[in-house]
Amino acid sequence: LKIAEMLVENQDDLLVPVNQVAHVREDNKLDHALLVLTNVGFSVIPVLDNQSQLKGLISMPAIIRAVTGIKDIHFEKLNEIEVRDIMDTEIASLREPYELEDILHHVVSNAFVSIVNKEGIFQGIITRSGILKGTNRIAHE
Amino acid sequence: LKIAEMLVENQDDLLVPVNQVAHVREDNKLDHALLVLTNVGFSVIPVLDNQSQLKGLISMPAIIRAVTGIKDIHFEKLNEIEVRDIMDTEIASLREPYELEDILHHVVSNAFVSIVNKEGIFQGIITRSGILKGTNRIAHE
Ligand SMILES: Nc1ncnc2c1ncn2[C@@H]1O[C@@H]2COP(=O)(O)O[C@H]3[C@@H](O)[C@H](n4cnc5c(N)ncnc54)O[C@@H]3COP(=O)(O)O[C@H]2[C@H]1O
Ligand SMILES: Nc1ncnc2c1ncn2[C@@H]1O[C@@H]2COP(=O)(O)O[C@H]3[C@@H](O)[C@H](n4cnc5c(N)ncnc54)O[C@@H]3COP(=O)(O)O[C@H]2[C@H]1O
Repeated sequence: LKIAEMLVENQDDLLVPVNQVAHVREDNKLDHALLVLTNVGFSVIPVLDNQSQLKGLISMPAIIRAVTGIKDIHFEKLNEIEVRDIMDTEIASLREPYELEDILHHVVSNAFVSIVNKEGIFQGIITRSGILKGTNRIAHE
Repeated sequence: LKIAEMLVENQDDLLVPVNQVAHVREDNKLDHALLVLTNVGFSVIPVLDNQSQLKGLISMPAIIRAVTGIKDIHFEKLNEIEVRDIMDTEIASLREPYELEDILHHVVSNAFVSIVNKEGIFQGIITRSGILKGTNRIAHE
């Protein structure tokens, strides 16, 4: 896909590596996950297991919904439920080696794409910002 | 900016009109805002005043931070604080008539751009999805 490759420069810089990606563990409780999301400010972050495999995605609306009853939000239940019970398991992800074309396809409907290696170990994410920064530089020439 | 105009087809379809945009009023209390955000699932939404002027942006992390103390989250305080007290007033917005070039500039660092008319009345938003859908169609030809 020549246009795509022309549009996005510096493909090596695209990956936000795992050590820069905010994430939680699937066995964390929701109060911990809520605190992480509140502190980092990202709306959706990956969920990993204890072997660094990608298991799901967690967001604040999902957490609040999990403790919302008919009349009230039951915040005291946050330390009773684990992330794995409510995480979204439908993840936009690609296994290495990936094509830029697949990234572009995913970011049309997903704010970021998760990257795993051949063994399924989480490597990092590629974000819409990363793609748009590369594209905008070309568009301004 | 010829490349930009070539890249994004159907510019008339880009605007998500005001009646399709989830928003809250600046005099709403935080418990109402939290409920709206939980129900619609969007991470950040516009805040309007009673004359439909754009006043700010509200997100869940901002709401949770506003009631988080040293040791605990004080959820009971949600009905004591108004949206206007904590909303983000730094808004990526454009006044009509706007150039596509300005939209492209904004979406590099903002997930959406808010559009207001000459009188400052909120008209709707343009999202990264909208831009990327138009771009991807071209890139696949
Ligand atoms: N702390 C910050 N500093 C500067 N700009 C910020 C920011 N937090 C958010 N933004 C801006 O808001 C966009 C949407 O962020 P959101 O958290 O909803 O959605 C994010 C989040 O769900 C995820 N993400 C990005 N970076 C992450 C990281 N380091 N760790 C975990 N998740 C990340 O990827 C999505 C898309 O990110 P993208 O950069 O394309 O788009 C970001 C970026 O343009
Ligand atoms: N209900 C849903 N159905 C389908 N896809 C969904 C969805 N909710 C979120 N997404 C996907 O996740 C992206 C990030 O959504 P977020 O709510 O963080 O960030 C959103 C949200 O802050 C705002 N936004 C979008 N549509 C909105 C609306 N109708 N009302 C209020 N805010 C909206 O613009 C940002 C960027 O939106 P964008 O569409 O580019 O990107 C969306 C879209 O690709």
